[in-house]
Amino acid sequence: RSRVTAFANQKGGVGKTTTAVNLAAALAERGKRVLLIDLDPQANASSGLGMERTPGASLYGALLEDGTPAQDKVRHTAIRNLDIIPSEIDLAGAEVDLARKELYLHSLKFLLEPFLEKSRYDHVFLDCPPSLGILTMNALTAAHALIVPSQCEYLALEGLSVITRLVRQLRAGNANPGLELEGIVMTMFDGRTKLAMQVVEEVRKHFGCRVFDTLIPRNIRVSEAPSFGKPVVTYDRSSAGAEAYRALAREYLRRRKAA
Amino acid sequence: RSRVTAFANQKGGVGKTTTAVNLAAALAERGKRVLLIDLDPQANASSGLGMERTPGASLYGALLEDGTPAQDKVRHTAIRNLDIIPSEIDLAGAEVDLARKELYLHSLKFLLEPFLEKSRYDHVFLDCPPSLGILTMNALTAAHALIVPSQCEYLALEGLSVITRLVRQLRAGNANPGLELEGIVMTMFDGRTKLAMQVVEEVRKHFGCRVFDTLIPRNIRVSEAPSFGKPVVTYDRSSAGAEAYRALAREYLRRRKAA
Ligand SMILES: Nc1ncnc2c1ncn2[C@@H]1O[C@H](COP(=O)(O)OP(=O)(O)OP(=O)(O)O)[C@@H](O)[C@H]1O
Ligand SMILES: Nc1ncnc2c1ncn2[C@@H]1O[C@H](COP(=O)(O)OP(=O)(O)OP(=O)(O)O)[C@@H](O)[C@H]1O
Ligand SMILES: [Mg+2]
Ligand SMILES: [Mg+2]
Repeated sequence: RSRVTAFANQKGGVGKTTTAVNLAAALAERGKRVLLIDLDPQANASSGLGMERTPGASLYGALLEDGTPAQDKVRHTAIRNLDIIPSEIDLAGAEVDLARKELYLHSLKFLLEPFLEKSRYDHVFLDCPPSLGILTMNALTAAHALIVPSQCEYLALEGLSVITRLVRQLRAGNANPGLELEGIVMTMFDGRTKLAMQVVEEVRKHFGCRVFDTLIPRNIRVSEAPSFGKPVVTYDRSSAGAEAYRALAREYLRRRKAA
Repeated sequence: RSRVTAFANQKGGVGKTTTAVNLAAALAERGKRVLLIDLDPQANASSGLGMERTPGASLYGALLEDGTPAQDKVRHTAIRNLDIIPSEIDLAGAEVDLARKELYLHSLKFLLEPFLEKSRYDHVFLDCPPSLGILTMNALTAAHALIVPSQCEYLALEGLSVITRLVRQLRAGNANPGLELEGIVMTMFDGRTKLAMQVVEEVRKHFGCRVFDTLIPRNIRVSEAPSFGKPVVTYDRSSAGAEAYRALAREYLRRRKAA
C-alpha cells in the first residue's frame, strides 16, 4: 500500500533534501498522503519543514530496539497530507551503535514492517545523509525504490555509477531483491553554462529513460525557502523552482501509473 | 615541522575538496611542499588532481595495520611541490572495519606519527567526506588545525555550530587538545543574491575573525577544472576562482605568520 522511496546519493550537496521535501510537498498538494522520514543527522529536511530540533524526536532509540514503535515518532507538518519523522544529531551515533548489532543493515526494514502494514500513507520518503554508511544502507534495504538527485556538475557525475552499482548489488545479494531505481533527478541546472548541458547529455547517454525529463533549475528562491521552514512550493508558489518541482510530481505520478 | 590541516564539514557539497585541492596547489606554486591525503571514498580530490583510480592506492590497509607505512602510498601529481595519497572506494569499508578496533579514532594519528617525524612537507592537508563518521573523526584527531569550507547558503549555516562544537569537545576531551580552528572559508559566493550577503554577515557575526576575509566566488571555471584533472589555479590561471584561491593562500600564510 505505502510505497517507500529513498533519496540517496553519497555525493554531498546535490539536492537530496531539497528534492525529498519539495516532491513530498507537491504530492501532498495533489491529495497524496506522504510521510517523510529524516535519516540525516544534519536534520535539514526537518528544519526545511519548520520542525524545531527536539531531543529524542528521531528514530534513534527505535532503531536500537528500545521498543518504541515508529508510529510514536510521527509529527504533522504545516502542510496538509504531509507528516514527518524528524531527525536529531544523536542519529549520528546510531551508525556506530548499529554496526555492533547482528543484521545491522535490516534495522529500519524490521522497524517499518509493522508500521507499513497499518499505514494510510501513499508514499513514505527517506532522506539520506551524504554517504553509503549504515543509515543509508538501512534506507536502501527498507525501500521499494530509489530516487538519485544529482547536480549538473562533473564531480557529481563521477559518483552516479557508484550508487547505481550498489542498487544492483543489493538486488543480486538478496538484501533487497525488489529495489528499483525510480530515476535520476538533475538539479541546480543552469542553462547558461556549457558544463550543465554536457553533464545532462552525459547522464542521459548512460542512464536513458531512467533520467527524469524534468530538470530542476538553479533558483535562488529554492535556497531561501529553508530559512523560513518551508518548501519552495509553498514559500514562493510561482517561482521557477516551485514550478519545476510540481512538474516533477506530475512526471513521477505518470511514471508510476505506467509502471 | 609539517602542519596537518583537516578540511571538514559534515554538510555536503560546500567546497571541501575544491578548497583543499586549490589551496594546496596555490601554496605549492609559492614553493611550499604540500601533501594532500584524500580520506573521502568518493576520491574527488584524487580525480581533481588527475590521479587514475588504482585499487589498493589508499591508506585503507595501512589504517587497519597491515604494516604498510604511509610513505609507500605517496604519489607525485602533475604539480611541482604537491604530492598526494589517493583514495579509493574500499576506504568506505574502513569505517565499519575500524569501528570494531580499540582506539579506532586514533588509527590515522598513530599511522602518521612516524611519517611526520621524517617528512619534508610544510603542509599535510586531509580532505574529509561529508560526515562526522570515523574517517573524519580520525582526521580531526590527527590534525593540528581545521579549515571549515562553507557555502553561502542557509542550510550550510545551520551545520557550522555542529562542527565547531565538536572541535571544542575534542580539545576538552583530550582526544586532540591542540586542535585549532584555523578558519571558515566562505565558498560559492554570489554577490548578486541577498541570501549570500546575509549568510556571510551572519557567519561573521558568530565567528568574527575566524572567518577568512577572502570570499571564494561562484565561478564556472572552478567546476569545469576537475573534468580536466586539474585545480582551477592551473586550469585557468586568470579566472576569478583561481585569483580567489591565490588570495586565500596569501591570507592563509599571513595568518600563520601572525599566529
Ligand atoms: N534548485 C536549486 N536552486 C538553488 N539552490 C538549490 C537548489 N536545490 C538545492 N539548493 C541549495 O543547494 C544546497 C544543497 O542542497 P541540499 O541540501 O538539498 O542537498 P543535499 O544533497 O541534501 O545535501 P547533503 O549532502 O548535505 O545532505 C542547499 O543549500 C540548497 O538550499
Ligand atoms: N567556487 C566555486 N564555483 C563554482 N562551483 C564550485 C565552486 N566550488 C566548488 N564548486 C563545485 O561545487 C560542487 C561541490 O564542491 P566540492 O565537491 O568541492 O564540495 P565538497 O564539500 O568537497 O563535497 P562533498 O561533501 O561531496 O565532499 C562541485 O561540483 C564543485 O566543482
Ligand atoms: Mg541533505
Ligand atoms: Mg569532497
